[in-house]
Amino acid sequence: MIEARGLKKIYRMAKVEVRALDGVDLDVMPNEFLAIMGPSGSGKSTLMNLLGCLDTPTEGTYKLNGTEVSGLDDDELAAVRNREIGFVFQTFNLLARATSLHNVELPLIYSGVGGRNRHQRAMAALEKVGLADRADHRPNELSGGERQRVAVARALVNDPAIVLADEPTGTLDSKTSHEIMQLLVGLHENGQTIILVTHEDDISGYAHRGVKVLDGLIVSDERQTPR
Amino acid sequence: MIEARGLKKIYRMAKVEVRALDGVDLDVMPNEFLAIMGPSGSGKSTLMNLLGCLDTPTEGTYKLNGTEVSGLDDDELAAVRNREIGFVFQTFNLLARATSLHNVELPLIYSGVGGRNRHQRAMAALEKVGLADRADHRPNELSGGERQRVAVARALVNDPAIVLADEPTGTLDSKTSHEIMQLLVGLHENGQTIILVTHEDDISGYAHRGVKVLDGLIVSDERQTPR
Ligand SMILES: Nc1ncnc2c1ncn2[C@@H]1O[C@H](COP(=O)(O)OP(=O)(O)OP(=O)(O)O)[C@@H](O)[C@H]1O
Ligand SMILES: Nc1ncnc2c1ncn2[C@@H]1O[C@H](COP(=O)(O)OP(=O)(O)OP(=O)(O)O)[C@@H](O)[C@H]1O
Ligand SMILES: [Mg+2]
Ligand SMILES: [Mg+2]
Repeated sequence: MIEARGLKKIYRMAKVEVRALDGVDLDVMPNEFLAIMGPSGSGKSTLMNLLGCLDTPTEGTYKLNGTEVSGLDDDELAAVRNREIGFVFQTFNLLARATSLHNVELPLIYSGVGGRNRHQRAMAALEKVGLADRADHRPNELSGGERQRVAVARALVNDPAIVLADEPTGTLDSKTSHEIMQLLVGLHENGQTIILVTHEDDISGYAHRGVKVLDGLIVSDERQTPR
Repeated sequence: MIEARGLKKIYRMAKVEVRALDGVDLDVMPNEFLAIMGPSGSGKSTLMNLLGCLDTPTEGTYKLNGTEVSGLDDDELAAVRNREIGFVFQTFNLLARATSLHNVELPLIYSGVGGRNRHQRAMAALEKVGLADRADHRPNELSGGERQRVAVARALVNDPAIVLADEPTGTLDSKTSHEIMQLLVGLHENGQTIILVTHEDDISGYAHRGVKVLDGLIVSDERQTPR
């Protein structure tokens, strides 16, 4: 599944060097449910971007299902990413001029799913996050929490083997957060792998394993009984 | 100070009408500390945008320090906004190609503060949110929580009479959240008015008054003893 060894990400700025990740080893088996926590700026999103093949490490190796990711070219990386991984970005990254429905359809368009089937699956995903009545809204016609839920629906629509969710409930009230977490729990029961970043203790409580990050390093990794 | 009566905001879409605010009355006296809570999509940000003179109501009246806001033209509105109000947007709204320092200097540039003084005040504001070492980073070179803290620093740099903060700690860990809230508490002790949107109970606990919004209406408004 996921085997990361010695992952580093170093940004060389004009005057200073930022060591966002400073040597991370992480193994994740199929169907695990993992929560990553840590202070602001500690390297959580940087790690998620590497695990999601959205960025490349400065040093270290990363194997996804036995394949060394650094050996793949851009097209191969995009194919792996689109087939295996659903990503909820911390900044949502919705297409500004597209409706909620079209944003959610995007992963299905990339994998060549036809029009009618695509429309139905995208509507079903919007329904699951409680936004069927906002299908025609563009991102600037949605509230902060609604945009986040569209981003979650887009990550789940393609039934990916691995879901990487970076603060998926950060702007949501507790009732809506709980509904989103129930979706991820359902996927986990389905056999999918869930890796979640959160700063809220009650959200990390859904996971079976808690990983703590500090200054670009994993400082603890413990099994836990989910709520 | 703030006197809102019958505020409505109605979006007429192609097929449907969204009543984001459906008749809100709200009075806020000088030096109050208010928290607004409510489910995702209930109208909190819409209300804050009206209070911050960033949008205009479909119906209703809004008086800021005795002046009816709907009677002002764009330039007068911008002058009132820049002099009286510091705003932390839910979506941060940082200038993508500007550094943290330059983003925080913006309100000072609008009010005509000179170069050296501007630089010092902006650096002091970044220091208060723990980001003096990220002054030269652009938003895409910052983590999610760091961007949020730059947005907070920008809202406070001009020492505004009213601070409107829309989920100012949404992406922050509890320690960093507490540090940001201490800044707002300090401003409140200084005599400033603080209006905060949050979905986290421990954050709303800092306020002296709790307002609950549901489906575009205020459903409760209670005094509380702050933590
Ligand atoms: N430009 C627009 N056109 C149509 N509907 C809109 C527009 N902007 C907002 N809305 C709708 O108005 C409602 C209120 O939005 P608002 O942003 O005030 O919610 P909120 O309480 O801040 O929610 P959240 O906690 O998710 O940030 C939402 O249901 C949203 O879909
Ligand atoms: N392009 C970049 N150039 C320079 N530094 C960067 C860049 N991107 C991120 N950083 C720095 O790397 C560090 C780690 O960032 P990362 O986004 O992984 O943090 P995080 O743990 O996700 O924080 P948050 O909880 O605030 O989202 C931060 O201190 C940030 O300033
Ligand atoms: Mg992050
Ligand atoms: Mg909002």
